[in-house]
Amino acid sequence: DTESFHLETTLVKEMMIDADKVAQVQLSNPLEHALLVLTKTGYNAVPVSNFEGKFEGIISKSNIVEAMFGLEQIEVERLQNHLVEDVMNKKVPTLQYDDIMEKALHTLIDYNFVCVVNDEEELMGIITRRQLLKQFRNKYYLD
Amino acid sequence: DTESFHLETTLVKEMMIDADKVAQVQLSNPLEHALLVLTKTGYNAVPVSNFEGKFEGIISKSNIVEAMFGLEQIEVERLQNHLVEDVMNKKVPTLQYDDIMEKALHTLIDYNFVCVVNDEEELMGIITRRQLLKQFRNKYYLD
Ligand SMILES: Nc1ncnc2c1ncn2[C@@H]1O[C@@H]2COP(=O)(O)O[C@H]3[C@@H](O)[C@H](n4cnc5c(N)ncnc54)O[C@@H]3COP(=O)(O)O[C@H]2[C@H]1O
Ligand SMILES: Nc1ncnc2c1ncn2[C@@H]1O[C@@H]2COP(=O)(O)O[C@H]3[C@@H](O)[C@H](n4cnc5c(N)ncnc54)O[C@@H]3COP(=O)(O)O[C@H]2[C@H]1O
Repeated sequence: DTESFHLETTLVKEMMIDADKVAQVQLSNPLEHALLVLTKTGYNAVPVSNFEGKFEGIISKSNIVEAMFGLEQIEVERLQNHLVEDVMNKKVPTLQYDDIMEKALHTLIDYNFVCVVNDEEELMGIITRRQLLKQFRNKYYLD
Repeated sequence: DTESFHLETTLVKEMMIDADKVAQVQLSNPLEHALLVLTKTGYNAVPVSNFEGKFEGIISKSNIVEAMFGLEQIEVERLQNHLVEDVMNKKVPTLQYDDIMEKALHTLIDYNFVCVVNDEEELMGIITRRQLLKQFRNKYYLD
């Protein structure tokens, strides 16, 4: 219901894509598995969790491709010998479950999506740029 | 000047990133070169032009990674033997130079960026989701 979308009152938890619909990988997965998930879904980057379900960061096709570029040529065996944990990006912004969407807008200016976590740092879902742009489009036609 | 941003009056050519600041590759480049450009810039996808400067489509890390996956294992020699033209995506939406930004909003719901072309199909620039989100943020604080 677009009427009720307001940046300062809509909560992140009301808009997010739930974790069960988010493609993710584990810290201890080999890079080959992560590349397969990214290729099958078509996404450029997905969240990473540990074996307890705690959010750890993001892994992207860029991270994996860069790891494969050796000094002289592409070193494919790096895919089998390296883990997600070795190349992922751990320093990414997150949102809290009960943040307002205004905070999401600030983060999404510089990121394609942002992960939403609860007090125990577990991944609850993600908010994407597409979701926000759809709300702006709907609001534009209603006003 | 954010005061003058209105979806129905601001023209695409007023907002776009000019072609001379856009990373691009050529149809006839080997995939290895395209992957290097994507890795060095950090972008997930860039525009492709032909030798006459005509816009041809987009190439992404996904296109290249998928081309490298052979039946059994990653076939690195495909990077040297295949060209941008063999794996790129030719069916992508474009905007005309004098379209209004409202049209850009519709396209950017489903794409990270959109290419802007002139009457001779030459690449004039790109419009990105970041640019649009920045305008929405600025408008939000002004209203
Ligand atoms: N398999 C697919 N089906 C339909 N559309 C697709 C798609 N893959 C990409 N797109 C379109 O391309 C945009 C950019 O995708 P990208 O993979 O760079 O960047 C994506 C991806 O890294 C991540 N993402 C989106 N949905 C996800 C999910 N269910 N699980 C994990 N990551 C997701 O969030 C980023 C932004 O997503 P957003 O929807 O704003 O924007 C997406 C969406 O509009
Ligand atoms: N080297 C870099 N420096 C600073 N920020 C960076 C960056 N690489 C990526 N980002 C950030 O990540 C977002 C997604 O980048 P992505 O490569 O998926 O997707 C990018 C990329 O495929 C393309 N793009 C952006 N600027 C470009 C340029 N100058 N030349 C060619 N392609 C460009 O447009 C898409 C959307 O760009 P947008 O700015 O909305 O959104 C960018 C930007 O906020």
